[in-house]
Amino acid sequence: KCRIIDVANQKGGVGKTTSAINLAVGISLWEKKVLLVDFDPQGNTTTGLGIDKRENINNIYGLITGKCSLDQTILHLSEHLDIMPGGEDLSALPMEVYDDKDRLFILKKLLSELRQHYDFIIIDTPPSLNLITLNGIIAADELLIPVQAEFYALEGITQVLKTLKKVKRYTGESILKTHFLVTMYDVRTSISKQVRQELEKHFSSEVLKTVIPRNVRISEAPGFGESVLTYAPLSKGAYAYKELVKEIMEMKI
Amino acid sequence: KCRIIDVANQKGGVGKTTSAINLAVGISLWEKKVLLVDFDPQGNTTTGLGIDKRENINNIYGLITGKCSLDQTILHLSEHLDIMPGGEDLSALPMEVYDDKDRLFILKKLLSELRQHYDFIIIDTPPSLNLITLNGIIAADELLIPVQAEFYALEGITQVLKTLKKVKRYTGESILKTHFLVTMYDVRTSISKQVRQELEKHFSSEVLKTVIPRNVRISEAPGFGESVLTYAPLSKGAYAYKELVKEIMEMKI
Ligand SMILES: Nc1ncnc2c1ncn2[C@@H]1O[C@H](COP(=O)(O)OP(=O)(O)OP(=O)(O)O)[C@@H](O)[C@H]1O
Ligand SMILES: Nc1ncnc2c1ncn2[C@@H]1O[C@H](COP(=O)(O)OP(=O)(O)OP(=O)(O)O)[C@@H](O)[C@H]1O
Ligand SMILES: [Mg+2]
Ligand SMILES: [Mg+2]
Repeated sequence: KCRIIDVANQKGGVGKTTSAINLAVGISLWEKKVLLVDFDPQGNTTTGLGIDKRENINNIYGLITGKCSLDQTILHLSEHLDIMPGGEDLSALPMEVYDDKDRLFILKKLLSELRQHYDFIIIDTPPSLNLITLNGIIAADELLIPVQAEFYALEGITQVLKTLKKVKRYTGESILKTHFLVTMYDVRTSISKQVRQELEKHFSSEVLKTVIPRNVRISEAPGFGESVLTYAPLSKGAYAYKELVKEIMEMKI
Repeated sequence: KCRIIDVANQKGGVGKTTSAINLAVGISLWEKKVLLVDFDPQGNTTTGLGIDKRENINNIYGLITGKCSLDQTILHLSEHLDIMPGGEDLSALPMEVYDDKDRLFILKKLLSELRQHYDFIIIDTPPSLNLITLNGIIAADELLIPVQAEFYALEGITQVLKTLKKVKRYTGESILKTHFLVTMYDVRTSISKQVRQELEKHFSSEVLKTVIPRNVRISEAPGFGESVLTYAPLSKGAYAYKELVKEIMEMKI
């Protein structure tokens, strides 16, 4: 019943945080219960929704290391949306657990207790392929890979897919389903069309129909601690993320 | 005599690779001898200059692990520009050297032998604060921090500076000089002005006068294996990077 979607791509700045925030808020507007997990030491998901990390000291790293409880960590942002905030102390995790045989399953275990309380759990991850990112992949049922409509985008995809194969060999489990989301699409540039065509050629059924355009309202919204869906509901950016939510909600899983 | 400039910022997609390539090519057009080091497992600097990583198997990881020699690794791109290519095998380095007491000085040692052959060495690094990024910081005399003119930009700066302080405490050495470069500046958006003003308020003398505008020619150039300086020399993007080179060359160090 609960769908856990991990948002990942080691290429930086492709719209992982933006997609995690807008997907989580969008689904909560369908009155489904959503938990947004900020599993990136940068903590952009946390700041992007207006939470001051200096004041909020209970975060996912504190929860994993036993410094705080679930109740102290999860914040209620609206009737249907909760967040598990992140913080830079999370970057200490890989070195602290490097010889722990269950180090790849930390997040999976944490979220398994929470599945029963939510319809969706959305995880944001850093631009890397390290232990933190692997935890996100292994904890999830589905993988959302934002692909920026720019030259370096396709090169990164092969590295993500190699990592997925390694994860499957190592854990024996496989990710239910991978979705590619084209982001920052600019109709005026030929590179945008090329990236989209290449993606559809190689991954056809896994490429989401919804394409997110480059739209200034999307990049303004986090400055107001909001999703573009509430900050500028009539913008092209909001329309595109509404379409994405609809496509994710209506797909057969 | 040789200036080693490391390009770093753990925030992803801010223009690290783009600035490393265009700075290196730009300085070589002043007929100074430049070595460009791709120290990011993504290998975007290598691909962005038209090198096929599948064909080119000698890279910096091979050099560090003794699989190939300097001569086999360094490629001559033009009369004044050489490159030390990168590859995804570099991501194995942190785990392989985690108990080596000199693990933070691997790149510094490698480049110390090369200083005498070049006027500039420019290092591109991944969006992280891990061992690979720390090696780049410690190997360098100067640090170039690209700051995208967008909301999440300033939040990342505090984390980079905290890391610099830790590096100084750990190694006793200090980075000569830090330069902040505003990238993807869009005169039409108020967030661009805000980021630039905030940066100048907190770091005044360290903020470079040159600002790189958002310019589609810059993002098209790597698709042709070129710097924007040669791909579209009359574009706003090329003009801005020429100005950057001039500012870097003329500063008192
Ligand atoms: N469709 C869009 N149109 C315009 N700007 C966008 C769009 N999507 C994201 N942005 C902006 O681009 C920048 C990068 O996006 P974001 O931070 O979400 O990427 P990321 O993949 O999470 O980055 P990182 O790799 O650092 O985690 C942000 O400033 C964001 O506001
Ligand atoms: N001034 C600019 N105008 C327009 N596009 C730009 C500009 N600078 C960089 N880009 C584009 O933005 C994207 C991100 O830039 P780039 O890859 O250089 O960032 P990065 O910091 O190296 O990313 P990563 O964190 O993944 O290493 C690329 O597609 C690049 O072509
Ligand atoms: Mg992010
Ligand atoms: Mg890069």
